[in-house]
Amino acid sequence: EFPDPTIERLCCYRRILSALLAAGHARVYSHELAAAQRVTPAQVRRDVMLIGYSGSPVKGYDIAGLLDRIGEILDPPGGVGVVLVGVGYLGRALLAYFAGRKSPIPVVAAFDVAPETSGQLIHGCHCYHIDELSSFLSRRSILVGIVAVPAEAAQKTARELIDGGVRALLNFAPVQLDVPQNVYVENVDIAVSLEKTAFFAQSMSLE
Amino acid sequence: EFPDPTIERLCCYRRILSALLAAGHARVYSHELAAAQRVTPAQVRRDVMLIGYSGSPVKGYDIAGLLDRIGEILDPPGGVGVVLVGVGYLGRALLAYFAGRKSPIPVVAAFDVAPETSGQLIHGCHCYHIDELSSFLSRRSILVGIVAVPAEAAQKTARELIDGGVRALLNFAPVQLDVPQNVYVENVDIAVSLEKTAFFAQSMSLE
Ligand SMILES: NC(=O)c1ccc[n+]([C@@H]2O[C@H](COP(=O)([O-])OP(=O)(O)OC[C@H]3O[C@@H](n4cnc5c(N)ncnc54)[C@H](O)[C@@H]3O)[C@@H](O)[C@H]2O)c1
Ligand SMILES: NC(=O)c1ccc[n+]([C@@H]2O[C@H](COP(=O)([O-])OP(=O)(O)OC[C@H]3O[C@@H](n4cnc5c(N)ncnc54)[C@H](O)[C@@H]3O)[C@@H](O)[C@H]2O)c1
Repeated sequence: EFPDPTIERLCCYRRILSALLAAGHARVYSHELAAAQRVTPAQVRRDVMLIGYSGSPVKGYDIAGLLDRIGEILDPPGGVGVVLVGVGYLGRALLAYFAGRKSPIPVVAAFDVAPETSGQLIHGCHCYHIDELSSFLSRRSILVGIVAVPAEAAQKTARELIDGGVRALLNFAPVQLDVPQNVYVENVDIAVSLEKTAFFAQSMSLE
Repeated sequence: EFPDPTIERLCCYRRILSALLAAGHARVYSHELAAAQRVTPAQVRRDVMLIGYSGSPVKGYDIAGLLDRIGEILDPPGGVGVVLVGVGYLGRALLAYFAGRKSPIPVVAAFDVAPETSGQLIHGCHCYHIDELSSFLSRRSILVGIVAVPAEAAQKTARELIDGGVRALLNFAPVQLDVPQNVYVENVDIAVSLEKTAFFAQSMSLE
């Protein structure tokens, strides 16, 4: 299969390609994709070859064709089904963002412990009380759970999602989740992005 | 200097090392750091050697010493000064998160166009009206700006931050910002993390 960093690059290429297509471009060169993504043109060409697509050195890649090919690799045929747990500031920002971007992987339901959240429709997503999570998971085939609850509730949330059949977690809570071997965990930490940005701010300003 | 991916790994190592220290550990082996970060133990050893630190194959690395060394590399001596523009759902989630994590790089001020936000103290951060941004930047040495405004306001926000001396942007708005050569832009896109997670959910569930 494909290693983790290659999948991440393919997801990033797809965002850039969609933006170019929306802006009316039909073709793109490997060096253009590379510049927007901070990788080398050779890395782009290797990735595109790996997924069995080809372009021409003179005319570049056909954007729509490359997008279709990346979609075949990234988007599972039946869809994966995603639920969000924790509809606070972060949860609401994510629901608004995914709805606005028409993400290829919509969030089908959201869960929260706060009684006033259940029954609401937030950016097109039905919100339920957390007590309804396991029965929801038993009725639907959900493979991905987004964990956007406070740190102390995160492990229990992860356990309930996994017991309901979820096989991958997108985790924002600042804890290391304890999960079985066959469950993938993607930890997002915006503090890391901030620290990286601060480092380059310093080295840019010294130039 | 250090390449982009190395800096990102050092930031990630620092989060893991801080968590281990807080949990009462004094030493760590390269394979333990590697496992938490999905890199190889050899990559960890190469990174640690690159920053001029050493441990012992028998006892591992001293966590406090390694943290100090990473801090010397990552944290600029005088601090960089960070401001946030856009105090909506995402902005508030970030202010709460950075305050809770006692991030080594605190957000010193936040700005928004909504009149009711100015004058507030949110998670210890003073909020001002956006009209006060340029005068604030002229009085303080701020090198980093976080862009958490809607897409249509992002380019203007970036322009104002850069005119005020900011040299690096942490951008959440779904637009490609047009900036001069000497400004670093880190684009965060959680939709990419979700798509990557969904891909691995599918391949995990096939096993
Ligand atoms: N990793 C990052 O970069 C990053 C960035 C921002 C926030 N965060 C983290 O994301 C989480 C959410 O942040 P926020 O600002 O939205 O917090 P918040 O307090 O606004 O939202 C948390 C929500 O979770 C709900 N909740 C609490 N316990 C629950 C449970 N057991 N089951 C279901 N729902 C429950 C609450 O009712 C609330 O709506 C926190 O853990 C925070 O540390 C991480
Ligand atoms: N990249 C990602 O993964 C990701 C995730 C979530 C949200 N987002 C993006 O982050 C941004 C904020 O999202 P949100 O959910 O917090 O939206 P929001 O509407 O809740 O917040 C936006 C805030 O910006 C303020 N604002 C608008 N124009 C402004 C201006 N010219 N100057 C200063 N402030 C201004 C508004 O008053 C509001 O408080 C959006 O662009 C959204 O698309 C990105």
